[in-house]
Amino acid sequence: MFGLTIASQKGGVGKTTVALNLSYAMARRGWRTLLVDTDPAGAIGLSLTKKLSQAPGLADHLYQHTPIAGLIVETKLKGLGILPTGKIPADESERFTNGLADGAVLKAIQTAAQGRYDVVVYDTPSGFVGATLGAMRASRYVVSPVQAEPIAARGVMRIFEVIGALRAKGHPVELLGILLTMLHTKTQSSLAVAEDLWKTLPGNLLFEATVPRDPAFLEASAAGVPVGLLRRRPPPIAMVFDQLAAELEARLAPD
Amino acid sequence: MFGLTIASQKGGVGKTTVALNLSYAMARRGWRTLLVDTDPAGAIGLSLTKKLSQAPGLADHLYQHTPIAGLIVETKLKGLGILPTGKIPADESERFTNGLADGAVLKAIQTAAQGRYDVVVYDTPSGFVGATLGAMRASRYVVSPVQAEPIAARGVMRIFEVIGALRAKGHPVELLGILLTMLHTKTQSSLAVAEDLWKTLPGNLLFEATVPRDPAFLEASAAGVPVGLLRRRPPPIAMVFDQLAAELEARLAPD
Ligand SMILES: Nc1ncnc2c1ncn2[C@@H]1O[C@H](COP(=O)(O)OP(=O)(O)OP(=O)(O)O)[C@@H](O)[C@H]1O
Ligand SMILES: Nc1ncnc2c1ncn2[C@@H]1O[C@H](COP(=O)(O)OP(=O)(O)OP(=O)(O)O)[C@@H](O)[C@H]1O
Ligand SMILES: [Mg+2]
Ligand SMILES: [Mg+2]
Repeated sequence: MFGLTIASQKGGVGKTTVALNLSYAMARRGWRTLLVDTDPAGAIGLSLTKKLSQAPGLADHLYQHTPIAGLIVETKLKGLGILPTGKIPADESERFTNGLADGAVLKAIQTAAQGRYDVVVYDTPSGFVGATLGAMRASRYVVSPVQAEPIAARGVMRIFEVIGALRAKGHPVELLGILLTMLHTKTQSSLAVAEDLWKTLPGNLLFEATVPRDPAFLEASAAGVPVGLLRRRPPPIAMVFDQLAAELEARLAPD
Repeated sequence: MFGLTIASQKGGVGKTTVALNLSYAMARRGWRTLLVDTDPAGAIGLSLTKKLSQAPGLADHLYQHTPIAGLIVETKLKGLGILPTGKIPADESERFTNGLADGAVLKAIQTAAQGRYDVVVYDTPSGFVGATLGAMRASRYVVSPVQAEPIAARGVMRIFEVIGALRAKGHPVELLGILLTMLHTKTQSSLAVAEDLWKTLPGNLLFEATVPRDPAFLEASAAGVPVGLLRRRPPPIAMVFDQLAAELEARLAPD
């Protein structure tokens, strides 16, 4: 059992999209995967069904001590479970994310899920504060999406500073890799960002798998499914997450 | 003098892009505008020049009590000043944003800028926590960008909850309008989101001005300029912010 956090300081880079589609791909490869939503916006629910958006979740455990096991939602795919946020009024965001910041509750989820799941994937809100720091404190690994656009790429080194600071305080978290997302090869300034990252980042840090900008993601969130379930025969973009899951597996330290 | 916050719970919806380009358009229309970056990622600096990214700023005022007036950077455009974040190590994000959360420091900026500026525009990190709540507490108005994509649009009502809660606690902040961004008319699921918002949101809430998805924004951030300065003759997309500034003006309450 290990924790894997999807995190970036920059917003809108594809954290939730990667968390959902990677979890789906890992479950298809045989990892019993629990996807946990730590973003008070409830983004995993917003990407899937209204029913999931309104289901009880992490907030019910945090405030009413509802046991974790009873809050996990089984999906159509055997081996993929989801722990949604539960209903959080917008003006309660601060209380929710501060309640997760030290990582204790998020770590306890791994203990509660022991034996039933092999990996817990945490989706997080953007920024290195609150729940995102908590998820990193509770995790063995971090995957950080970087959007292939100038503003996001200029901030890519920040993930090293945060992980370095957490390790200095005794949290054994490590960066499993940086994932290039929303690469738009027909837009010169997006391609130039990618070329620059391919040139400057050390080989073992950037995943080979790259997520291109693709309207299928909007269709998938409109339909409330991972992109692998968008059509009877999955679109090519879904294979990127199978590739990512395989690459990620090869990078895991032997237990 | 009034404060205007650009805020959304969802990340990557165009807050920084709108804050920068709207401030530029307002200054061109004669509003002496001070753009303040409250995002510990330093996104305004990342959108413009490396020099601005490394300049002292709000963090120096917060920690070393450097007077605000000396930290304001004059731009090429007379009437547009910028207060950058200053250098904030990634693992200091929490301290920075918590230091701004009550709104006192951000409100004091308006007092310091009185007489020299007419409006202070606050760019904020995503999520209704920390600095973003502080900026709303210090502002008279909020403009909330909503990305024309399913996940962002599903969370659009959250801004009403947060503003309602702040008003209930005595902060006279009001929503000036919701701005549709990244509308991609050639992608059905983006167009469907826009049509749905145009149908469901009350007329006076959604600005007429809409920001389409346009690669010019990536070129502009690669070049480190507002989109209005990208070429000798500004691209058509720049006029959207002139339209927005004019619409916004019409919605301001008489002083
Ligand atoms: N590769 C892609 N191509 C096109 N659209 C994408 C891609 N990945 C994600 N999207 C869309 O871009 C938007 C942002 O993605 P997402 O919400 O996953 O980012 P995030 O980092 O989780 O954002 P936040 O900071 O709000 O948590 C969503 O509308 C999503 O559907
Ligand atoms: N209308 C647009 N069309 C295409 N790209 C855009 C548009 N507006 C912004 N962008 C680009 O999309 C990305 C996200 O925009 P921006 O950084 O302004 O969003 P944000 O809401 O400030 O994000 P964050 O949550 O990180 O603060 C940036 O790379 C920006 O250059
Ligand atoms: Mg997200
Ligand atoms: Mg921003």
